[in-house]
Amino acid sequence: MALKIAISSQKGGVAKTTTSLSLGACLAEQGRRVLLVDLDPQANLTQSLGVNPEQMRRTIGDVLLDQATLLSASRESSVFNLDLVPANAGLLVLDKILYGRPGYEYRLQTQVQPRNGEDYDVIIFDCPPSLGTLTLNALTAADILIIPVPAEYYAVRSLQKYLQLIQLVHCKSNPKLTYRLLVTMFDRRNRIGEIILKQLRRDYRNTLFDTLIPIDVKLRESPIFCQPITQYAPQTRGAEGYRALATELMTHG
Amino acid sequence: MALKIAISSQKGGVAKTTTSLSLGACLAEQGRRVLLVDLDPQANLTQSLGVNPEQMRRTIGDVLLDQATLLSASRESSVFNLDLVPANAGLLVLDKILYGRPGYEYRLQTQVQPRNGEDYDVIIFDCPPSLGTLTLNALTAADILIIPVPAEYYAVRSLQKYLQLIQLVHCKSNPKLTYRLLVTMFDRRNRIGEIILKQLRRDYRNTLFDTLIPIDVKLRESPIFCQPITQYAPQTRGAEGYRALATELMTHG
Ligand SMILES: Nc1ncnc2c1ncn2[C@@H]1O[C@H](COP(=O)(O)OP(=O)(O)OP(=O)(O)O)[C@@H](O)[C@H]1O
Ligand SMILES: Nc1ncnc2c1ncn2[C@@H]1O[C@H](COP(=O)(O)OP(=O)(O)OP(=O)(O)O)[C@@H](O)[C@H]1O
Ligand SMILES: [Mg+2]
Ligand SMILES: [Mg+2]
Repeated sequence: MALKIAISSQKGGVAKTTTSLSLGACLAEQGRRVLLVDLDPQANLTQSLGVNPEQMRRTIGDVLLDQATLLSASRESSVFNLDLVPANAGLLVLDKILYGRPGYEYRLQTQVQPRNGEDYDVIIFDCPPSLGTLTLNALTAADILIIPVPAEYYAVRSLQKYLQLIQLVHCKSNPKLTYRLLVTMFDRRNRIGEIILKQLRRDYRNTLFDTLIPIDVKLRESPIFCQPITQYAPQTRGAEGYRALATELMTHG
Repeated sequence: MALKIAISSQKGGVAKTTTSLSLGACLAEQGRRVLLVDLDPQANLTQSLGVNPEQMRRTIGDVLLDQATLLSASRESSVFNLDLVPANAGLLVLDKILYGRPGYEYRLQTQVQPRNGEDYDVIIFDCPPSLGTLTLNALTAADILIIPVPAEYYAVRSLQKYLQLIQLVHCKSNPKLTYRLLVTMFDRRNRIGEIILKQLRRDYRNTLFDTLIPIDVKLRESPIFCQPITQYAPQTRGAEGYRALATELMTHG
């Protein structure tokens, strides 16, 4: 059975897409077969692997409408062991269509049932910065939720409310869902960041990953060259950070 | 008649809230009566003025459900000439309820009709990072849309598609809407940022503001102290940047 990971946060720009791509690439580098699923209408994850969302034959939208299986919509990327199910702007309309249909939140879960599980070791869902039907599908299908949290005021303030909403999903549609917090874009030179980190370690001691992802301009540059950090700048702090995350995740879960 | 400004982008973390607060505070400093309207369920703008979203009697949600007028939901902030209509997490549910009701996108526009116009010179709508009913209400009610764009790959890639969607709003529900692009969080030391800025100036010459908002750690810190940048660190590059924006906006529009 594949390990299914959702990367989600209501707060925007916290490194959901960067984490999906980088963690996926590090797991693939360690020999695991990884499937990335882009659930964001902006299709940033799709773009970061050099795929043009406008030219897609099949996307995750077709899978959610039961017009294609996850496997048939997946395609190989430029990275060995790393496949992608792309997204495009059509997901915006789908978000509206799905809402209100009975059991809409179980569509993705049904698609990742054991049949697909044999093909991949890990499946990663990159979510948009909202709590609509697309994110709800990912939270219902996932085994574990990773919430990226930069050490900045707005992201930390949004966290409490967001965790209450996750609790609802846990009770209603996915009782097995566990979650972990990941500090991203951490800048050691920033004294306020250090204070916020101490506060996060105090308030969320049991759910915070030990691994911190440092701020690294190479992570910002790598999508321009359509390469994950493991190929674009494999010796940088960003690449090391995500390698450490991949190891921590697969040993302690 | 008040000038109505929507601050919106589908991309997350581009400084929508920071721009709403800072631009609003600079316009208030210049003697204009400003109303900030928080349309994001995360309520970051509300929090940044020291207001607790959990304790709100009236929010923008009540206004959109026609249970309160904009004026009755507005409250004074700690800044002279700067009022706020707060938000809370209840907006998440409202987003779903409104969708599908005929004419739902005109609710905010009806509320900001001339009657409220006499009380304020400028009304600023801070939007969530999505294109749901809340953002659509702001785009329909606004005279001008300001799209914050950091000079980074994902935000620039998302722009084209976003502008196509804005065109749809322009044709369907608000023909008078004009838009401008604002470069935010600009870091002169970053060579890729300079290249992207040149590209933006080439592709969007007529809509880009001349004013650039520089990266400034004081902008990141100010919400922790519940103060806009004009009070927290009035002499910094961030404060100067937003003052220049306020002047450029009110002289050239
Ligand atoms: N560790 C890091 N160091 C430096 N820059 C980073 C880091 N992580 C992410 N970034 C940059 O920060 C910006 C936001 O990241 P990203 O787009 O991955 O966030 P997101 O949460 O997916 O955004 P959205 O809410 O729009 O989906 C991007 O320009 C990205 O390259
Ligand atoms: N010019 C700047 N210099 C430094 N930091 C900035 C600047 N502008 C914004 N920030 C910081 O960047 C982060 C994102 O900004 P902000 O929350 O305003 O973006 P947003 O677009 O409103 O996000 P969301 O999509 O979640 O609504 C915040 O921590 C903010 O303090
Ligand atoms: Mg993203
Ligand atoms: Mg915001």
